[in-house]
Amino acid sequence: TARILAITNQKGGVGKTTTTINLATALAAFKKKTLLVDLDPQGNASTGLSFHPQERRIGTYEVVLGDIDIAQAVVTTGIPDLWLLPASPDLSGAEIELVNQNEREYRLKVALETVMSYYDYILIDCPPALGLLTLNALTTAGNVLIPLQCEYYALEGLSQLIKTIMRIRQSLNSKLEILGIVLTMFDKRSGLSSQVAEDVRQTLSDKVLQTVIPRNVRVSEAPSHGKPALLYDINCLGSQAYIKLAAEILKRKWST
Amino acid sequence: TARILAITNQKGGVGKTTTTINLATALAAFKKKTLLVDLDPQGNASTGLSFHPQERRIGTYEVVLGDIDIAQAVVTTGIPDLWLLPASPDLSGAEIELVNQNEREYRLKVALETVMSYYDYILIDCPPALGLLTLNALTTAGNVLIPLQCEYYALEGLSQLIKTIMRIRQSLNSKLEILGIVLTMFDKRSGLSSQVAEDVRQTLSDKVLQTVIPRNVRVSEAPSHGKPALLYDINCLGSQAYIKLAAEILKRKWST
Ligand SMILES: Nc1ncnc2c1ncn2[C@@H]1O[C@H](COP(=O)(O)OP(=O)(O)OP(=O)(O)O)[C@@H](O)[C@H]1O
Ligand SMILES: Nc1ncnc2c1ncn2[C@@H]1O[C@H](COP(=O)(O)OP(=O)(O)OP(=O)(O)O)[C@@H](O)[C@H]1O
Ligand SMILES: [Mg+2]
Ligand SMILES: [Mg+2]
Repeated sequence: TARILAITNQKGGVGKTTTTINLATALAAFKKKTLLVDLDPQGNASTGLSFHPQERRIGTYEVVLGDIDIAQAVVTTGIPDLWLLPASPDLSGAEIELVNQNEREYRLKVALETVMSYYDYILIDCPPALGLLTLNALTTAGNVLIPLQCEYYALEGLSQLIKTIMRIRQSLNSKLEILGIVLTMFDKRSGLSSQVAEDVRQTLSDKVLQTVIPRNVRVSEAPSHGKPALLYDINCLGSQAYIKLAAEILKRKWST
Repeated sequence: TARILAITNQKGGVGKTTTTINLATALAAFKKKTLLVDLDPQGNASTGLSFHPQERRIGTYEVVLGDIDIAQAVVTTGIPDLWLLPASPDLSGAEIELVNQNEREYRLKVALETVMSYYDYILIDCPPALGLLTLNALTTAGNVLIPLQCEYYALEGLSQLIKTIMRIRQSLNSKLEILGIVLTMFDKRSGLSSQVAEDVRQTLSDKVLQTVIPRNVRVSEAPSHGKPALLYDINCLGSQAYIKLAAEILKRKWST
């Protein structure tokens, strides 16, 4: 049955979407059947794979809040072994609409149950908040990957995030574990980057993955071509780092 | 009476907090009495001014959802003419709690009414979402400043944001206007930055402010010292740009 990974951090702009798209593409390249779930109303993961959310009619919203079967909403991406559950425009109203729903924290989990056996990996891209959409991802997933930009505010938010994950493990999902923290947009010329990286490794030691994703302009150019960095420029430092990240993640101990 | 400015963009990590802190400090330097309201549960604006949200007992949450008078929650910052309404830990639950409240969109507006006459400018730092907290900021403010990182995903989200602002102007706040869009973390060596800047100026022409904020490592170092960039290093390119931004904003036509 599928290993489900929530990629989350309430700090904005730390590389959640970029990590979700490129890690999913790398896992597919390793011949793992992978589903990417776009749970962010911005729909950046969908856009990054050439599916513009404004053009979608059905997606994550209709599956989580409507009564569409997930199999009807999932699309192929043109990349072998990679499928996408795209964001649709109504997802931006979902946070408020979920509040008064029954089983509001488990809607995504229930929706995904029917396809669990079909995929090897399911990756969920989360919005920059600790609201009900992210909560749904954290009750569905067995594992969490935390992209961490090597900047001061990002470090500040980490303890709040870890506290939230522990609380969810105690109340809503006892098997939830942190698979790891991946340092993103690392700039070896910047003292701040090295300082933050050192602080995190000191406090969280082996939870911090060995693979570090460098700041690399080719990575930020890829979305404007609707492609993962791995397809836009496989040889750039960013793509090579995401391939290494996938290899490291495949070897790690997962909670299932 | 005070001019109220909401600084918002649902895209994460585009420089909302950095712009709010440094613009507020520059306005105070121009002898304008300025209040910074931290409406983001992450509390980065509070941290950037040396007020760690986890240590606060009362702040924006208690004013918007509790029954604390705003005058009791506002603190001095040590910077002449700059005051802060800090975030407090409970703000992370506010989005969900607001849903079932009366007048849920107007709670901040009502709270600020009692102090409007005391300040020249009130700047509101918003979370990276178009939820009820941001909605409160957009019903309270007469003007919106949109920080825009010169990257592809940030550009994608701009039309969704402008659509939301138009909708709020029609239904909840008829005087709401876009004061301007400020380009942030501009890297003149990057083709992507220049491309995005050109695209935005083409489509939104004079809504895009002349002042561009360059990517500048001193700006990202300042928060770890609990200071605005203007105090950490007044001579760096980032600080100079924020001073120019304040001068440009003071000259623009405001909706009151
Ligand atoms: N390794 C990298 N090198 C250069 N740019 C990067 C890298 N990773 C991400 N970016 C760029 O940084 C910006 C933020 O990344 P991204 O949108 O993936 O973060 P996010 O955490 O998903 O943001 P949000 O909080 O809005 O969901 C994007 O414009 C992206 O293209
Ligand atoms: N001009 C700049 N040059 C270099 N770094 C910057 C600049 N402006 C902001 N930063 C850094 O970029 C990161 C994102 O900025 P900031 O936190 O202000 O964005 P935000 O939009 O408030 O994020 P969020 O969506 O999480 O609220 C921070 O680490 C900040 O220090
Ligand atoms: Mg994202
Ligand atoms: Mg912020």
